[in-house]
Amino acid sequence: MKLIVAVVQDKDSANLQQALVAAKLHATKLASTGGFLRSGNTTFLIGTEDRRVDELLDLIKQHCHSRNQVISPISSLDANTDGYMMHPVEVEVGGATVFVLDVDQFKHF
Amino acid sequence: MKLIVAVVQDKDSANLQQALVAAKLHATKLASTGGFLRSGNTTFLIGTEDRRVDELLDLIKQHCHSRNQVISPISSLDANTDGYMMHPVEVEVGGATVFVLDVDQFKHF
Amino acid sequence: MKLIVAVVQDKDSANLQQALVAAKLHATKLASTGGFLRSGNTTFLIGTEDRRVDELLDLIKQHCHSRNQVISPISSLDANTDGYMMHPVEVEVGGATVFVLDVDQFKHF
Ligand SMILES: Nc1ncnc2c1ncn2[C@@H]1O[C@@H]2COP(=O)(O)O[C@H]3[C@@H](O)[C@H](n4cnc5c(N)ncnc54)O[C@@H]3COP(=O)(O)O[C@H]2[C@H]1O
Ligand SMILES: Nc1ncnc2c1ncn2[C@@H]1O[C@@H]2COP(=O)(O)O[C@H]3[C@@H](O)[C@H](n4cnc5c(N)ncnc54)O[C@@H]3COP(=O)(O)O[C@H]2[C@H]1O
Ligand SMILES: Nc1ncnc2c1ncn2[C@@H]1O[C@@H]2COP(=O)(O)O[C@H]3[C@@H](O)[C@H](n4cnc5c(N)ncnc54)O[C@@H]3COP(=O)(O)O[C@H]2[C@H]1O
Repeated sequence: MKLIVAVVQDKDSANLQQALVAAKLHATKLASTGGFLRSGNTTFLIGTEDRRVDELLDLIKQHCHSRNQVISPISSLDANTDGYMMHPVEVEVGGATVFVLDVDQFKHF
Repeated sequence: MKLIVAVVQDKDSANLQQALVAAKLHATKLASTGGFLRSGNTTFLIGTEDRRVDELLDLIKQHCHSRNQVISPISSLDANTDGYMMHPVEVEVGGATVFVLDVDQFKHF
Repeated sequence: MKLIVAVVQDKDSANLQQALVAAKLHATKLASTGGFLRSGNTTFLIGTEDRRVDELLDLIKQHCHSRNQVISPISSLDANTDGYMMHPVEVEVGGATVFVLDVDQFKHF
């Protein structure tokens, strides 16, 4: 059993959720926020047997897309990035950031 | 030290929380959503010493109950389940889905 | 690769976030609730290479401070604590509660 923690963009969250349901991969969703852009994103918790981890990673890759996001100057960022941030900057936000964790015990009551 | 991730129904969350406090088991609560029914539920994060894991699992089992939930036809589900979903369907939602994770280091500042 | 789960007080969350950005430590934030005081706090998920874990722990320690919080009598707590809770009680809330988890696989799509 592994627990997959996947941070994805809100725009892909509904598609991913539907694909998980269709594949009978059980999941829980948490509303989250990006540390850098501070905009909303979605964190999925997905527990699955070891033998389905690759299938799940493929599914995430297929349904979650990277996008460029333009960020306007953010005055609250660290002072030493001022020069860099004076003009709107384009940042590439990946489709998914995924951590696969070992599960010591799994229980379903 | 283990970190327990437990997804429980909102209806049981207050009872479980009270039981954890009484047992001096420290915990953090996150609002979450079920991948399938898309309704709100609660995800507890509970760090505890290895020797209290069984006690904690018993406590969760005792305070979290499975319930049947009727779901009305959901048109947004995968097209190929249409015939199955045309009528209201009863789904059994378990009391708790629990992952026990190993903790490499624990710090309390 | 390790995944750090850090529960911190809301008051320190913005400072910690800024420090993480400046140190180019990538993170995701979740709104959470304390099991005992039931007030809001913040749970950070921070994936980082093994060699930066100590730097990250120092950074969390530096930016997250313990505070005393006065709690008024809470009638909903377990009946047998009544005598103890009749008068306002001061509780020390730590700066951060931190779990370092091993990561089996990391993917960025
Ligand atoms: N200090 C910095 N300086 C310059 N650019 C920076 C930066 N920190 C992040 N970025 C860029 O901004 C994008 C959005 O980051 P954010 O933290 O809002 O949103 C992140 C965060 O919520 C999560 N995430 C990424 N890596 C993570 C990690 N190691 N641990 C926890 N969460 C992570 O995934 C979202 C997308 O990340 P992704 O890497 O694809 O895309 C990132 C990255 O390209
Ligand atoms: N392996 C896992 N990883 C992460 N989180 C997990 C998980 N297994 C369960 N959960 C979480 O626990 C809730 C209850 O799951 P349970 O399996 O008891 O009860 C489930 C199950 O009986 C049923 N169900 C879930 N997925 C299904 C599917 N693809 N097809 C048919 N029934 C499904 O619907 C109930 C509610 O599911 P929902 O997703 O709304 O809510 C789930 C989800 O939030
Ligand atoms: N092992 C663990 N697993 C998961 N999350 C954990 C954890 N230990 C701490 N946390 C999280 O960190 C917050 C601060 O905990 P701390 O132990 O510093 O500060 C705690 C502690 O000093 C005290 N406390 C907690 N439970 C208690 C109990 N049963 N009896 C007496 N005091 C308690 O109240 C403060 C606030 O607790 P609260 O639960 O509201 O908020 C907690 C909780 O959200």
